Amino acid sequence: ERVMAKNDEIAVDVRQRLATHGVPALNLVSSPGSGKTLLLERTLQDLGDELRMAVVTGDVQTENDADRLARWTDRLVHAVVTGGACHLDARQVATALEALDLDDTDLLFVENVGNLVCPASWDLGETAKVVLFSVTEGEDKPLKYPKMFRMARYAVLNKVDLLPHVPFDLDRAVACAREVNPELEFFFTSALTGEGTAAWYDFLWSCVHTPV
Amino acid sequence: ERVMAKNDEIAVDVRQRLATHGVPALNLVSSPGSGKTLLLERTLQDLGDELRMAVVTGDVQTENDADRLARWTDRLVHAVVTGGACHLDARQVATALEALDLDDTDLLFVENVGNLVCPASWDLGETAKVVLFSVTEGEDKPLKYPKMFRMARYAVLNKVDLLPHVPFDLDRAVACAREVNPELEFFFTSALTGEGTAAWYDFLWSCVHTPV
Ligand SMILES: Nc1nc2c(ncn2[C@@H]2O[C@H](COP(=O)(O)OP(=O)(O)OP(=O)(O)O)[C@@H](O)[C@H]2O)c(=O)[nH]1
Ligand SMILES: Nc1nc2c(ncn2[C@@H]2O[C@H](COP(=O)(O)OP(=O)(O)OP(=O)(O)O)[C@@H](O)[C@H]2O)c(=O)[nH]1
Ligand SMILES: [Mg+2]
Ligand SMILES: [Mg+2]
Repeated sequence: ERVMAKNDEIAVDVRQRLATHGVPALNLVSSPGSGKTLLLERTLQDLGDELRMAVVTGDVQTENDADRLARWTDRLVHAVVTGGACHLDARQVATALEALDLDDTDLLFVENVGNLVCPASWDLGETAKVVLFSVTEGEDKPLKYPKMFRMARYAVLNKVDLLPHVPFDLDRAVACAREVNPELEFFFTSALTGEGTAAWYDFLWSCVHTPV
Repeated sequence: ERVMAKNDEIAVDVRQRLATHGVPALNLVSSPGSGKTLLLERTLQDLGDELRMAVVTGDVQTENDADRLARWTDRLVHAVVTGGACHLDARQVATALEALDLDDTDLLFVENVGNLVCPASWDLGETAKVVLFSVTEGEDKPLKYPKMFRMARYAVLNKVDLLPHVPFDLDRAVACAREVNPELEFFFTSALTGEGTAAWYDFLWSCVHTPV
């Protein structure tokens, strides 16, 4: 489709600009409510003094997520309100980059619209997609929404603090994901309690020091 | 768009056929993993002897949900695998109806693809949309994904068994939903424990006895 082709052209340009400045970009995707914003809140809170992070948020309506994140950082949090579209596109990210000083940024996060289907098809010029899913959503999401898990390089299984209270089989969930994408690298977190975030932070540092 | 207009034409036809046979149809929509299938499993288990229910499931990939539901009923569970589309459409439902004996059916459920955005725009010929959301997804989903809550007539706030374990303010969630759609009628359930399903069942019976 012509729209997608145009998007991919812009994504190449975005990726170029980020690479020129050595700024890796992670595109966080998930179902609505899996914990993208809470994980980013905690990440900004814990790493904000050492790591220069910028965020672009995407939502169909409201700037709620950008407002939540802005509480934890003096740096730019750029809200994109799509007004209806179920995904962010590369043009929106390119526009957001205009407002950003890439020479003063170590890492860019893009929090995409909560949707396990459409954002899988839209390249934003990111370094990698990080798919979050939570222990409250069931083990079979990777099988039912395979494209997103295939397009992602990293997976965060979040809300592990709820494991004692839900009939969720962690090994089965990982196996379902590996069936779709054997390369997927996993993190197991609770954005609420902070459990498992050390490995996530190590990963973010590794993105910054060596090209992902 | 021409595709939508064509869809709406077919939806009118579906609604006509269902009305002729006096079969109400509920279109269940939600984020992935909110509990649509588990609620339907329990509904089929508890009411299946008295109420003649048929189900059409929609998924991007797999027939997992149809298989889960088929365990609880001898009646038809028709699986639609969209192969990529992020929503069901009226043509798919019209086709599923071909396989159904509407004179031997009291109530039709359509379990839509897990997605809080796109299915809001596609009329399937249903009597009403029922939007599920769960206490683990945050209170603000109605504000962030307003169209779905506006298009729905009923809302099921599910997973209430997890309330003691999550920072979720039920009153705020209901207020957010009413801000978007003051007419929304609420049910509060746990599809896992069965809590709150009595009111849901009363509602289903009311659909069958009086035109919704
Ligand atoms: N128990 C628990 N709750 C969590 C965790 N992470 C997020 N939550 C809760 O889950 C709800 C949704 O979290 P958000 O961070 O808003 O989710 P999101 O993915 O950003 O949602 P969208 O932007 O709408 O797609 C909130 O009520 C959070 O408090 C976790 O690790 N454990
Ligand atoms: N604790 C708790 N877990 C629930 C409840 N309802 C569903 N679950 C769990 O939530 C997960 C997802 O439930 P499903 O019924 O598959 O959700 P769904 O909405 O049909 O998911 P999709 O079809 O992928 O959109 C499963 O692990 C269920 O066991 C509930 O009321 N309480
Ligand atoms: Mg968010
Ligand atoms: Mg389901």
